[in-house]
Amino acid sequence: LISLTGVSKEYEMGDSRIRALDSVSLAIAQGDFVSVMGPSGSGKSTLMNIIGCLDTPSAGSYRLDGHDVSRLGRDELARIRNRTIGFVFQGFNLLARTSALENVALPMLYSGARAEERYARAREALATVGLAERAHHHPNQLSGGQQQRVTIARAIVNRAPVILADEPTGNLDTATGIEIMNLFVRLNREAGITIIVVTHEHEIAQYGRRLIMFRDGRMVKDEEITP
Amino acid sequence: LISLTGVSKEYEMGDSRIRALDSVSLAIAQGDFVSVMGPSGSGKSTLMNIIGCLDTPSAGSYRLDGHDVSRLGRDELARIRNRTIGFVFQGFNLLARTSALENVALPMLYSGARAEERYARAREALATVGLAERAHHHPNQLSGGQQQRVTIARAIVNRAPVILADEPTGNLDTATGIEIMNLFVRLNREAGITIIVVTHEHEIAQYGRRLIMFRDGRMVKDEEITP
Ligand SMILES: Nc1ncnc2c1ncn2[C@@H]1O[C@H](COP(=O)(O)OP(=O)(O)OP(=O)(O)O)[C@@H](O)[C@H]1O
Ligand SMILES: Nc1ncnc2c1ncn2[C@@H]1O[C@H](COP(=O)(O)OP(=O)(O)OP(=O)(O)O)[C@@H](O)[C@H]1O
Ligand SMILES: [Mg+2]
Ligand SMILES: [Mg+2]
Repeated sequence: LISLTGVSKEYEMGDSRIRALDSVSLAIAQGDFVSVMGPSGSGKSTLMNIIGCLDTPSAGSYRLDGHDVSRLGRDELARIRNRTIGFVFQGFNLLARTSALENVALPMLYSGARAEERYARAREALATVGLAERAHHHPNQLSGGQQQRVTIARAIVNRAPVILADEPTGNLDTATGIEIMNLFVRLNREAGITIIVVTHEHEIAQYGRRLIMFRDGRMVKDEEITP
Repeated sequence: LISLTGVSKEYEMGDSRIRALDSVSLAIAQGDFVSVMGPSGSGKSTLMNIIGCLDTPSAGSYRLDGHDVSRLGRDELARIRNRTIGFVFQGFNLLARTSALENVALPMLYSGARAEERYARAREALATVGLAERAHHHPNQLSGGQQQRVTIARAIVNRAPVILADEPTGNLDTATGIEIMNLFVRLNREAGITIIVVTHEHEIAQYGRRLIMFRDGRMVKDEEITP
């Protein structure tokens, strides 16, 4: 489903070159549940942005669902990304001037669903993350953890086959974090959704079946998680 | 130093009323190291915003360093806040179009220090959080954990006597999080700086000497942390 071969990402900053990803090769099958860990700045979000078609590699190739992503035109890439991937961003990325409900409903705009269905499903997703009575709040009227949960609701509402979650529990208390990870386990087990979670907490990584470690842009470990 | 008496904070949303803080009374002395925990939405950030003079209570009173904060004019409040409080925000709050160095130097603009000294101290603060070679990056050229560390550097650069840190390790790997908490311990022990840390991680809360628990806007526990 997801196949990276020799993927690198570099940035030029004046006369220095920063290697955010260094020749990463990685294959993830439909239905996998992968945890990604590594120090701050080791390339995890960069990896997620490339897998999520939000960024392009400097070198190497990326195939998503059989398509060579670098060969796709912008519109086709947007369509494939929108129907294939639900993204929980590290920084939330909510629209500031619209309500939680509108933010969660947004990914369905391209799906052709009618307004009643979009809002019904957005409400359902908000209820799933415990925010039914915050539907009409704007992001600045929500706590940090509530904003993070709106981001999670938005990522699941389209029932996309792949969920990329970049530190989904970083702003959540332990109990709420466990609820979210159990939600991901349910989606993986019952709907066969592929889950990739970036986390720096070992207890959260344990929900996955496979652990990938990054350091300085390189993948340094890829092993099964034994319970 | 910090004295809250019967502090409440309410928001009106249409025909419902949300009680973010419910009659909180709390006294914190200079040199204290306090950890604050509680579920998502329980009022922790609201408390920090009131202590940090970024928000006003709906009821009750708040005295900071002997001043009744509600009696201060806007300019005087800004001056007292700027010299008394270093704030690590839950959402980072960095200026997007300026470098890490400029962001860290910002609180010193009001202190009257000359440019060379402001930039020397900003570089020093960045080095303290391990970001010396990211000084000229803008926030969108930094990882989540790097942005969080720039926020921390900005909070310590003025050597303010109070540091309010709202989930300062939420985006940091375990090793980096420990470095940051050890930095706070040093500042508390060697410079007598008062530290208040909001966290949802028990291991992080253990660095404090006093634990305060919130639930539904109320303080439900206030006890010593025994090692
Ligand atoms: N401007 C606002 N208007 C309405 N409700 C608000 C507003 N700001 C905050 N709230 C509500 O106040 C409550 C407390 O929010 P607060 O940000 O203090 O929680 P918190 O304990 O910091 O949570 P977290 O751990 O998720 O960061 C939440 O239920 C939130 O929805
Ligand atoms: N636009 C950019 N220009 C220059 N350097 C960048 C840019 N974006 C990211 N970087 C650098 O690339 C490296 C990897 O960043 P990335 O965000 O992938 O790390 P991360 O593993 O997600 O870290 P964290 O755990 O702190 O979120 C970092 O050192 C960062 O400074
Ligand atoms: Mg990241
Ligand atoms: Mg908060």
